[in-house]
Parts: sequence; C-alpha cells; structure tokens
Amino acid sequence: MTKTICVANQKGGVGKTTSAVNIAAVMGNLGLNVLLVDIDSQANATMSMLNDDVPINATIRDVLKGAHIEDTIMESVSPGVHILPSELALATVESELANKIGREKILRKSLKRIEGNYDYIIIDCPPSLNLLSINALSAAQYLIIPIHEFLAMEGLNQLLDIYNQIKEELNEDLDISSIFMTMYDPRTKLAKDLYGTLKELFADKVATTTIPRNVKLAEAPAYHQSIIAYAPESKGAKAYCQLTEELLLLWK
Amino acid sequence: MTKTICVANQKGGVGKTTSAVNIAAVMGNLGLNVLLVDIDSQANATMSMLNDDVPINATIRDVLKGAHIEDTIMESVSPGVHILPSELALATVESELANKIGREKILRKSLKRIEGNYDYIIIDCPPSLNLLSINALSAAQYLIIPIHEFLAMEGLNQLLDIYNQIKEELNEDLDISSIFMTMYDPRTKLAKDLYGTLKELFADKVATTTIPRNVKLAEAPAYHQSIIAYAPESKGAKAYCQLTEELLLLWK
Ligand SMILES: Nc1ncnc2c1ncn2[C@@H]1O[C@H](COP(=O)(O)OP(=O)(O)OP(=O)(O)O)[C@@H](O)[C@H]1O
Ligand SMILES: Nc1ncnc2c1ncn2[C@@H]1O[C@H](COP(=O)(O)OP(=O)(O)OP(=O)(O)O)[C@@H](O)[C@H]1O
Ligand SMILES: [Mg+2]
Ligand SMILES: [Mg+2]
Repeated sequence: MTKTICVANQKGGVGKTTSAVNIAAVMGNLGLNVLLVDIDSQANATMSMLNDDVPINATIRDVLKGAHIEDTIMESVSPGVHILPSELALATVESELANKIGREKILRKSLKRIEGNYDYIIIDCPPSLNLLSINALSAAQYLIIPIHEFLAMEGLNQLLDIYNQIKEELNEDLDISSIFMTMYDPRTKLAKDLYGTLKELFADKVATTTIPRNVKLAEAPAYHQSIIAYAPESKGAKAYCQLTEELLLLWK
Repeated sequence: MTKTICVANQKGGVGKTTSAVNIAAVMGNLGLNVLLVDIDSQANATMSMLNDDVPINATIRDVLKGAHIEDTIMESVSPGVHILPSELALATVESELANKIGREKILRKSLKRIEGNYDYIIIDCPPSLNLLSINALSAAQYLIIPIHEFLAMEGLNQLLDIYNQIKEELNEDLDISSIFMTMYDPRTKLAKDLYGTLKELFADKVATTTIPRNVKLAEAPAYHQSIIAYAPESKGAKAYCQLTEELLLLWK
C-alpha cells in the first residue's frame, strides 16, 4: 500500500527540498522503494539527486501536459530512490493549464498508475500555494510541514486554510502528519519559543526530532549527494535518520 | 531624481524581505524619503513594517487592478519610510491579468505618479519569476540580489536570463547594482567558497559588506520593527547600516 507524502510550506527556504531529498534517501537506505517527485520549477531536488551529466528526457512538466509518467522516472544517486525530475519550463505550465478541467488532479491520477512500484512517494513543493502545490496536496495522504523561523510560522494559517479546502473539495484522504523544525538552533530564545508555540497549537503533531543547522546539509547538493552519502556521521545526517524513523512509526 | 531598487532572487528564504525592510529603515534614519513596495502575496515586508492593529484599506493588488497608488500608501513603523502594502489575495492577480496588454508595466506606470515624493523606492519581490517580479524588475533602475547558500547561486543564471530579457524588451534602464551575501558564516568553507566564486564571476558588483547570521534579524519582524529600532547595537544592524552606505555610494 503506497504512502504518498507532500512536503509543503509556501515560505521560502525553510528546508522543504533538503527534507524531501534526505528523508527519501534514508528510506531508500533502509531498503524501501521510494519515488521522489520534484514539482518545483527551480528543480533543486532534481539537482541534488542527479549528476550534472545525466540527460533528462522528460519531466513532470510533460506529465502535467499529458505524457505517461512511466517515461519520466529515473534512477537517482541514492540507492532505492527514483526521481520524477522537474525543469525550469515547469513555470509556464500553470497558465497553460488555466482552463483545463481537472487540472488540480493530474498528478494524483498519474501517480495512481505507478504507485504499486513504491513503498513511499515524496513530493517536494515550491514556495507558493499555486497549481503545482495544489496538485501535490491533492495527490498525498500525508502532509509534513518544515518550519524554520518566525515568518514561516506566520504562513502556517494560510497553509492550513488551503489544506482544509483541499481536504474538503479535492482529497479527503489528506491529513497533517507532522510539523517539524529545521535549521534549529536551541541556543536562541526565538527557536525555543517557536517550538513551544508549535507544541501549544499542534500538540502531538509536532515532531520530537528537530533538524539542527549543519553546514554539511547545505554542502551536499553541490556534490549531488544526500546527507547520508556525503557526511553520514554529521549531526544533519543523524537528525534526518531520526526524523525519518519517527515518521515511519507514525505511518506504520 | 527618484531611484528605484528591486530586491530579487527567485530562491526562497535568502533574505530579500529582511534586506528590503532594513535597507529602507537605514535610509529613512539617514533622513531620506523612502517608499517600500511589497509585491509578495505573503506580505512579510508589510507585516514587518506595520503594527498588527493598523487597518489596511487598499494594497498593491488594488493598484495592479487599476486603483490609484496614492490611495494605498501608508506610513510605516520606520521614520521616513512609507509602505505600499501587500495582501494574500495578491496571489490571484497574476491569472486575473493574464490577458491584459501591458500587464508587466502596471507598477512602473503607477510609481511614476508618485516618485517625485521619494528619494528611493525599494521593491521586495516574491520567491519566483512570475508577473509580480516582472512588474518589479520593469519598474526599477537598480537590481540588488541577496545570495545565501549554494542553491541560491544555482538560480542566479535563471535570474540573469530574465534580467537580460527585461532589459531588452521592457526596461532598458535596469542594471545589476549589487550581489551581496546574507546569513554569512565566514567560519564555513561553503560560505567563503561562495563569496570567492561570486567575486570571480561578478567582480566589483559583489558587495564588500556581507550580512552575518544574527538571530536579532529573525526576531525583529515579530515586534514589527526594523533591526535598527529593535537591536541597534547588534551585528545585524551594523551590517545593514554598512551595506546601505555602500549602496548609497554606488548610487550617488
Ligand atoms: N539544517 C540545515 N542546516 C544548514 N543549511 C540548511 C539546512 N537545511 C537547509 N539548508 C540550506 O538552506 C537553504 C534552504 O533550504 P531548502 O532549499 O531545502 O529550502 P526550501 O524550503 O526547499 O526552499 P525553496 O522555498 O526555495 O524551495 C539551502 O541552501 C539548503 O542547503
Ligand atoms: N542575517 C540573518 N540572520 C538570521 N536570520 C535571518 C537573516 N536574514 C534573514 N533571516 C531570517 O531568515 C528567514 C528568511 O529571510 P527572509 O524572509 O528575509 O527571506 P526572503 O528571501 O524574503 O524569503 P521569501 O523567499 O520567502 O520571500 C526569515 O525568518 C528571516 O527573519
Ligand atoms: Mg525547495
Ligand atoms: Mg520575502
């Protein structure tokens, strides 16, 4: 039974891609079959998971425009992880699909065709609540939300609002699984206050594991490696291993 | 002669808003008249520059749909700085204007009506290269680009491409003034390498001033204050004072 996860937060730079890539890599390392779907036109997840010289023949853009999903999926640099890559041209798809009936569910329908091949599908979203994110949220059962600073908290209300609308109108299976802190510096009052506020608002949905700030996590993409390949002993690697195990227990 | 500046980078969370808000505040503190334009539907700059209880009657969304800009401008919490606020509903304007001739220049035309009132206009862009960012780039003379990590460097090519297209087709006055590092941690090799790479690629356009990581900068928005109001002795405040002076010398 494939489980589909959406990593979303419309605030920029909160660690969506870093989390999607590394959670996928940890799962692959544990022997699970994982598909990482990059639905951000900036294609950061694609870049982290494929080497520079690997030719990309078709992307999620083609899928959204009607191509067969099977023709786009590629092996990634991480064992056990396939990737459905993105590309800059994805940015124009939203206006191209503006009048297409059922435009919010194209990804959902496409993923149905191949989900039997995977234990987990993880979707990395762009920093906006546009048609691409809506396709991701309509396709997933589990929403996980990385939170980094005060301003990312502010956007949470808007994200929850969109979540409620999507649950009502497009995807009743969607649930909020986990809200987790990234780039967490426990020495700062701001971070501790944020964590406390999240616990008050969301109780058990707030992950116990927090991802610390660790420069290794920022370096790994330049080498097209996950954190567990690039720096397996780093606190970034250990934190993502721990977070993934915490999530796997939730999704048993 | 009003100078209009666009703070842009389609990568999320690189410090666009933090820079736009604090450069504006430093300028206002020096006695200049500044207008801060928030063209991001997430309205982070609006939140940082206005208190919670201040009613917002009209926003940049209304301006893009034809309202008079004079009716939208408000005083901000920073002396000498006015704000043209944003709102969540701005997110739908792009599709509403999809077929409007001249849709990329609405902001430019609107700013022409009031620029006589200001020494500087600073525009804070969203993390994307959509119609809103294009309006901002079409309205500005000076583009300044905050860069934070490796992935923000990767997006630079795409931003430069859009810059060239806009300069050619929509706004021949636009120049790249400055590329500056934010959340800079000189102890990490990654940050030093990035700075070195930027200097190789862009020589004098790379700002000498780098903005260090400083939790005060992340705290200030929660109090609706600029950094110079919230923590004037902090290294974040000193860095933004220094960066603003470096830019003012450029724009003499
Ligand atoms: N725990 C961490 N420690 C240090 N650096 C990190 C950490 N997590 C992410 N980063 C770095 O911070 C930057 C932003 O992270 P990332 O790209 O994952 O965020 P995002 O939410 O996907 O951004 P966007 O909204 O642009 O898609 C990246 O350069 C990344 O390498
Ligand atoms: N030098 C700094 N030190 C510490 N925190 C910072 C610094 N600069 C920015 N921040 C914090 O990092 C987060 C991202 O910064 P900011 O919102 O300014 O980026 P942005 O590029 O405008 O993001 P977006 O793409 O979402 O608009 C914010 O929570 C901000 O308060
Ligand atoms: Mg990302
Ligand atoms: Mg911003």
